Amino acid sequence: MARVIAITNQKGGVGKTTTSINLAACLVEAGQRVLLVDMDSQANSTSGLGIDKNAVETSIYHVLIGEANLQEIIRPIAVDFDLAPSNPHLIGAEVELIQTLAREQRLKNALQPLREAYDFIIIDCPPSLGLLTINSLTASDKVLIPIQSEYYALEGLQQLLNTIELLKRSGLNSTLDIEGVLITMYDQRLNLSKQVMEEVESFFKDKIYKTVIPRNVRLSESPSFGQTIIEYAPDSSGAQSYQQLAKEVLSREG
Amino acid sequence: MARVIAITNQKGGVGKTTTSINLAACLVEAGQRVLLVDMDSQANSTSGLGIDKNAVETSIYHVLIGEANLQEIIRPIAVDFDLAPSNPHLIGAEVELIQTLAREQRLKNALQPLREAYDFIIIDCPPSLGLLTINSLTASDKVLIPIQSEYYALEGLQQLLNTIELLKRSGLNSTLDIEGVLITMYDQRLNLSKQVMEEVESFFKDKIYKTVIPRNVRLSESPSFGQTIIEYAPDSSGAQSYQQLAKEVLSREG
Ligand SMILES: Nc1ncnc2c1ncn2[C@@H]1O[C@H](COP(=O)(O)OP(=O)(O)OP(=O)(O)O)[C@@H](O)[C@H]1O
Ligand SMILES: Nc1ncnc2c1ncn2[C@@H]1O[C@H](COP(=O)(O)OP(=O)(O)OP(=O)(O)O)[C@@H](O)[C@H]1O
Ligand SMILES: [Mg+2]
Ligand SMILES: [Mg+2]
Repeated sequence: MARVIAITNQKGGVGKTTTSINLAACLVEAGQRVLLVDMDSQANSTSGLGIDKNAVETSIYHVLIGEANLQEIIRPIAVDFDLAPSNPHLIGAEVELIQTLAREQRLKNALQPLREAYDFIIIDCPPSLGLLTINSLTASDKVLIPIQSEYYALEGLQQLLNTIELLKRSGLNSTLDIEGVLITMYDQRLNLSKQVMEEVESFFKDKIYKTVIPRNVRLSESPSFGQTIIEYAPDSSGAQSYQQLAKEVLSREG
Repeated sequence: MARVIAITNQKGGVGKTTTSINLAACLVEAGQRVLLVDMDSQANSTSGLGIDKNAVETSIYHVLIGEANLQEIIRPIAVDFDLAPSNPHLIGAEVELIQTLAREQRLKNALQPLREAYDFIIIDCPPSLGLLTINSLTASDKVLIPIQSEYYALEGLQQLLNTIELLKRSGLNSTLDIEGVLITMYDQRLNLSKQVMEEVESFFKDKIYKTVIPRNVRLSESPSFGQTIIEYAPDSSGAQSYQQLAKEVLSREG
C-alpha cells in the first residue's frame, strides 16, 4: 500500500518541484517503486524529467475531469519510477472543477486503484491553496513542506497550517498529518539562512528534517538536461542531501 | 493620469514582490506619486513594508467583492507612496468572484476614480493565472514580467504570453502591452544565468530592460525589517539596480 505524500507550500519558488523530482529519484535508488504526480499547470516536474509538456495529449487534467483514468496517462521515467504528467490544460481545471461532484476528491479517487502498485506516490503541488492543492492534500497521507531559507517563506506557514487543519476538520481527510518540514536553498554563509532556520526549528520542533538542502547550482542545472540530480551530478552536495532525505523519509515509515 | 503596471509571472519566487516594492520606492524617490496594490493572498508586499497582514481588517479583498472602495483601504507608507494592502481573506476571493458580475473588471473599476491621484499604480500579482491575475491584467496599461535566471523560468513564458493575448482578444483589455521583461537574481559567476539571459534576449528582443537585477542578499533581508531596499541598504547593488530600473521605466514613458 503506497504512502502518498503531497509536496506543498503556497509560497512560490521554495523548491517543491526540485524536491518532488529528486526525492522520488532517490527513493527509487533506495529500492522503492515510486509514482510522481504533477499537479501544477506549469508542468515543471514533467519538463524537468525531459518530457515536452506541449506534446502531452492526455494529462492529469483529463483524469481530474473524468475523461481518462490514471493508468492511461502514466509514463515510465526509469525502472520503478513512473510519472503522471501535467500539461497547460490544467490552468482551466480549477474553474472547471468548481461545479463538479466531489470536486475535492477527484485525485484521491483516481489514485485509489493504483496504491498497491507503488511504495510511494509523490504529488508536486502548484504555488496556491486552490482546488488543485486541496485535491492533493485530500489524496495524501502526509504533507512534506519545503521552506526556503528566506523571510517571506515564514510568512505563509500559518495559512498553510490553517488550510491543513480546515481540511482535517471538514472530514475530507481527517488523518492528514505533516510528514516533515524541509529547509531548502540553505546558504551557511548568510545570517538570514541561520535566522530562518532558528525560527522554523522553534515553530516546528521535531517535525523538521535533520537533512537540510544546501543551495547548489547543480540542482538548478539538472532540469535543463531533463535529468534528476543523481543522474546529472551524483557527487554534488545536492544529490547527497536528497539521498540523505530519502533515508530519513524511509526511517519515518508509516 | 496614472500609468498602471502589473508585475506578473505565474512561476513562483521569481521576484514579483521584490520588484513591486522596490520599483515603487525608487519611482517615489524619483519624484513620482505611487500606489502599490497587493493582489496576492500571501500579502508579501504588505508585510514586506512592515504591515501586519493579520491586523489588516479591510483589504483589497473587500474592494473586489464590493464591500469597500479603494480609498477606504489605502494606507500611507511614505510621502507620495501609498499601499492598498492584502490579507488572508483573499484566498477565498477567486472562488467567490466566479459568480459575480463583471468578475474580471472589479479591480479596473475600483482603480478608475484614483487614476488622477497618482503617476504610477503598481500591482503585485500572485503566482497563478487565476481571476486575481486576470483582474490585474484587465486593470493595467502595461505588464512587467520578472524572469529569474533559471531554467524553469523560461518554461512558463509561453503560457503567460498566451494569457495576455487571450485577454487582449477577449476585449477585456485590447490595448494591454508588455512594458518590459526584467532579468532578476542574475549571478554572473553562473553559466546558467548567462544561458537564460541569452534565451530571453532572443525571445523578447527589444522588450528586455537593459537593467539586470543581480542576486543580492540585501534584497532578501530588507523585508524582514519592513523596509524598502533604498531605506535598508541604499549603497547596495540591489538598491542601485532598482534605481536604474526606475529611470528606465520613466524613460519609456507612455
Ligand atoms: N537547493 C537548491 N539550490 C539551488 N537552486 C535551487 C535549489 N532548489 C531549487 N532551486 C532552483 O530554484 C528555483 C525554484 O525551485 P522550484 O521550481 O523547485 O520551486 P517550486 O516551489 O516548485 O516553484 P513553484 O512555486 O513555481 O512551483 C528553480 O529554478 C530551481 O532550479
Ligand atoms: N535579486 C535578488 N537577490 C536575492 N534575493 C532575492 C532577489 N529578488 C528576490 N529575492 C528573494 O527571493 C525570494 C523570492 O522573491 P519574491 O518573493 O519577490 O518572488 P515572487 O515572485 O514575488 O514570489 P511569489 O511567486 O511567491 O509571489 C524572496 O525571499 C526574496 O527576498
Ligand atoms: Mg514547482
Ligand atoms: Mg510575491
